[in-house]
Amino acid sequence: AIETIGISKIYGSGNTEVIALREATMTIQRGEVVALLGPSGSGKSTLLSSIGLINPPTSGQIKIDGKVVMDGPKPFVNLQRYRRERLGFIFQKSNLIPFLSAIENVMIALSISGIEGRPAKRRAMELLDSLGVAERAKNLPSALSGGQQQRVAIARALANKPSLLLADEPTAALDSKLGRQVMELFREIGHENQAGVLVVTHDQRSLEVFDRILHMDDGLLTELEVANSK
Amino acid sequence: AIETIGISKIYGSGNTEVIALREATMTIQRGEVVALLGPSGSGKSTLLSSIGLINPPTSGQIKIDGKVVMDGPKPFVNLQRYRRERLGFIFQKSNLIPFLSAIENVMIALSISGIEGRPAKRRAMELLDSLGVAERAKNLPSALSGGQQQRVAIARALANKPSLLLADEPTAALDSKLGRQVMELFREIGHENQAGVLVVTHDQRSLEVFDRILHMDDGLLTELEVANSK
Ligand SMILES: Nc1ncnc2c1ncn2[C@@H]1O[C@H](COP(=O)(O)OP(=O)(O)OP(=O)(O)O)[C@@H](O)[C@H]1O
Ligand SMILES: Nc1ncnc2c1ncn2[C@@H]1O[C@H](COP(=O)(O)OP(=O)(O)OP(=O)(O)O)[C@@H](O)[C@H]1O
Ligand SMILES: [Mg+2]
Ligand SMILES: [Mg+2]
Repeated sequence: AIETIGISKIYGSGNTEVIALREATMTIQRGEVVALLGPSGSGKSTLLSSIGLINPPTSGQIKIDGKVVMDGPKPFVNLQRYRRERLGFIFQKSNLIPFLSAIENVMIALSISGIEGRPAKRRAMELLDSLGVAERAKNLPSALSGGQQQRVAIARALANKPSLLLADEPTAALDSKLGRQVMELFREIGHENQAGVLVVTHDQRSLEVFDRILHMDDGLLTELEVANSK
Repeated sequence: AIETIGISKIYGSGNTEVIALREATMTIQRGEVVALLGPSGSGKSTLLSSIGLINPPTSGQIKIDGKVVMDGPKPFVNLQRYRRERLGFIFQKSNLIPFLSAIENVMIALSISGIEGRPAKRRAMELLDSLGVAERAKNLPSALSGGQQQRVAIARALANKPSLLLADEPTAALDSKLGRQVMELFREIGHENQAGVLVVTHDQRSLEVFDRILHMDDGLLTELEVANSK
């Protein structure tokens, strides 16, 4: 499980101060698939990147499996190792490495957990295929459409079978049919691999795949009642 | 009006050849607000960037107000001048200048048509305000959320009151309420300023603001019947 306890995030200072998170407290259990909704600028990416250990909170704690990993900006573990071993992150902007092909972008994630050569190539191709972009494996990101780049970024995040998958608007560049398939893939990953999955989305329509729905408004986190239960 | 006559676009060659557009023929009149839908990878951004004179077609013609401006990749006019004077382009990735603030990003578009100093600052602030990001005017793009960056990019595209507005998934990073407001703003611009507006969107829900709906599938352009008439 990953847990945030009263985390706050303040950018800037004085009259340029922006309070992006206000004492956000939440838990995601392994196997839970959770949506995070909210208006533009409300703090969703900030919450996600704090949980993902890439944007330290100003105050408050982050715990993984009961162990404190951050207290405010102070790390208590090797953050890079924790991220590598457990996290899969899909950024709001795909963030692919521009000089590597689609398949190389996925394979570089695999090499981080020691999977290389033929087994890496095979796994990378399976992932690209599951997202419908296998035939673009050899292309550079600049030769891909926006939605194709996004799908390669998704494949890369899934490569190491993360125990916590954090996705920031992963279907923004996809048509509704593909977007739905991706949401169902995330649900499958959460439930079958017993991974925690947190998805920031603006798409209010494919919400039935989620176990829980969180809402962010001006830095304040709340939980919505979910009509359907598992 | 802007018109494409049988334009095709081929990327790569030999066995890496991708036919992104297949003889696409269409017209957008001034005052028309048109949506372009279609699956990821179907050629929407390619069509938009061809019409926007930034990605020349492999073959076929582009005419503006009856005058041929491109025949295949060969330009018949000064493309840069045509773009500057008539076009507003919202890219699929915001493409803001990273070392300029939000307001400077909008003002640089205004300076291209000779508007500078106080009048430029005033107009830029009005535009940012109409998109709800006025209070972030002095921030760099890196200090803005994804949806805030997208809105600054929209403000910048509108700055010079373009006679043709081309928007590539302009609401992808916005929540549904804001997304709807932006679509209605585009409709207003099209109808009141007599501008042609072409919007690539994956959002099948706010389609009633559009006069016509085009559909792209694997490079093939078709027009859908619109149930409601103006
Ligand atoms: N520079 C390039 N070199 C090779 N292929 C390209 C290049 N740019 C685009 N393509 C390919 O052309 C096809 C159409 O791309 P385009 O970006 O127009 O799609 P799109 O409809 O905008 O997709 P999306 O909805 O994902 O943004 C895609 O298969 C894409 O991979
Ligand atoms: N580096 C930064 N410096 C200053 N302010 C920032 C910085 N990063 C984010 N912000 C501000 O913090 C607030 C929350 O940003 P965040 O990116 O978390 O929003 P979001 O909910 O993801 O929005 P969107 O839906 O538009 O992506 C916004 O007002 C944003 O402008
Ligand atoms: Mg965000
Ligand atoms: Mg596109």
